[in-house]
Amino acid sequence: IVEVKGLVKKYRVGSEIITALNGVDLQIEKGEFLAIVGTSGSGKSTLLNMMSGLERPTKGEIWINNVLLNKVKEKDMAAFRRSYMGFVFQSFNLLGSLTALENAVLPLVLQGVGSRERTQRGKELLKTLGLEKRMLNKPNQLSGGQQQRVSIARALINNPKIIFADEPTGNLDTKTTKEIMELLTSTIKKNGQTLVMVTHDWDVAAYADRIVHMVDGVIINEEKKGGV
Amino acid sequence: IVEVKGLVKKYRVGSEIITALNGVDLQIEKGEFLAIVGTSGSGKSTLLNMMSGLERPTKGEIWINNVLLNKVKEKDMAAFRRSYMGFVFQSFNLLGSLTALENAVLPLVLQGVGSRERTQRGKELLKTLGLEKRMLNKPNQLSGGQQQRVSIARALINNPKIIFADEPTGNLDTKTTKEIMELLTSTIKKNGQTLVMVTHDWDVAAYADRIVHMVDGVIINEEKKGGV
Ligand SMILES: Nc1ncnc2c1ncn2[C@@H]1O[C@H](COP(=O)(O)OP(=O)(O)OP(=O)(O)O)[C@@H](O)[C@H]1O
Ligand SMILES: Nc1ncnc2c1ncn2[C@@H]1O[C@H](COP(=O)(O)OP(=O)(O)OP(=O)(O)O)[C@@H](O)[C@H]1O
Ligand SMILES: [Mg+2]
Ligand SMILES: [Mg+2]
Repeated sequence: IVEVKGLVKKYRVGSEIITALNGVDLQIEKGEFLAIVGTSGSGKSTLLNMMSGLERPTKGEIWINNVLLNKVKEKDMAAFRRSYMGFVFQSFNLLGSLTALENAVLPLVLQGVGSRERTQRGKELLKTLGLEKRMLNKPNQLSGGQQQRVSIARALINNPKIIFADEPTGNLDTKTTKEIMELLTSTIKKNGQTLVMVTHDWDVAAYADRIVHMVDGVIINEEKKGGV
Repeated sequence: IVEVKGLVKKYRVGSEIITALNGVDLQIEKGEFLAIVGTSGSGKSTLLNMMSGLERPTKGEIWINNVLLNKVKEKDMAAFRRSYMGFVFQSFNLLGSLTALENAVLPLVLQGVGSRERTQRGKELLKTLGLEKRMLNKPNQLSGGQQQRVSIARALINNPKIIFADEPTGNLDTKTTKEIMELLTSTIKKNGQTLVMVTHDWDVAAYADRIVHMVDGVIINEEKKGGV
């Protein structure tokens, strides 16, 4: 459902050129849970941003569900993403003036879902994430891990075909992480959703069907579940 | 060097009262490395904010180096903190318009240190954190883990007596985490600095002299190094 070919991404900083991705090829099956691991600065977030159309590559192709992302115009990109994808960002990106519940149901607002249904679905999902008593809190009234769970709720609420998650458990303790991973894996298996997750936590990567390792902008290794 | 007695913190959200800290007593020795662990929402960041004077308690006393923080006036608080403390925040809090180097040396600017010395000390510290090639990048040109390392540099640059670190390795891979923890522990041992660190990572907590566990706003358990 996702394919990248020969992906290169360079940034200019002053007079320097930084190569964030140096030729990445990757194929992800529908319904697969893929974990991406690697050292800080190795290009994981950049790869995720390419696959989700949040940024354009310098070279290479990105295919989502047989659509060539490179050809999708900027004005159509947001709508394309909303119809297919959910995101958990490495730095949450919640709206400070909205409550946890309002933040979680934002994708449904953008899809024109009615207020009553939004509230019901939002409450249900936040409850499974342990946030039942924090729904009316604003982000600055939430702990770091609670904010992270709100951003997870927002990524899941519209049952997207592909979920891109950038370190979604970095601010969670071991017990909460386990609860979230159980919830995530059972949800995506039940709905046939695809999950692409960047993580630094090997216990989290262990839930995946496949793990790819990145170093200096390339994929150097791959492990399948049940493999060595 | 740090003591809290009977610490209570409540927040009002709409018509509800949330109790973030429900009676905390804690004594931290000079030169000690204390780790604080606990579930998401258990009150760790709130406790850190109380100890560092970033927020006022509802009840209870906070003593820093024999100064009763409750009695320090708001207008004097910032100067008091600058002279004693360094912080790594759970959400980095870097200034977006400044480079990594400028962000790292900000405490020195506020202390009136000259430009040449600031640049030299900043470069040296960023180099030990593996950011030698990223010093002129702005935060939005850095990976999550690189931003986290800049905020660690900022906390260390003025050799503060007490370092408060809220999940400083959450965005770092295992190898980088190990390098940071080796650097941190050797630095504080050499300089006789006190380190109070919130973490969800048990491998990180293992570096500490003592670990306290929090649940629902209270400390429920304590372990000393070499203990069971
Ligand atoms: N400004 C605030 N207003 C209302 N409630 C708050 C506020 N700050 C914190 N809280 C609540 O206090 C509790 C403790 O928050 P705190 O940030 O200390 O947790 P934490 O242990 O650091 O969690 P995490 O591991 O997720 O970072 C949480 O339930 C949170 O919702
Ligand atoms: N907008 C940008 N401008 C310049 N350089 C950038 C930009 N975004 C990322 N980089 C650089 O590209 C490299 C890869 O960044 P990326 O965010 O993908 O790393 P990462 O693997 O997600 O790291 P982390 O684990 O620390 O989050 C880094 O060295 C970073 O400095
Ligand atoms: Mg990243
Ligand atoms: Mg916290």
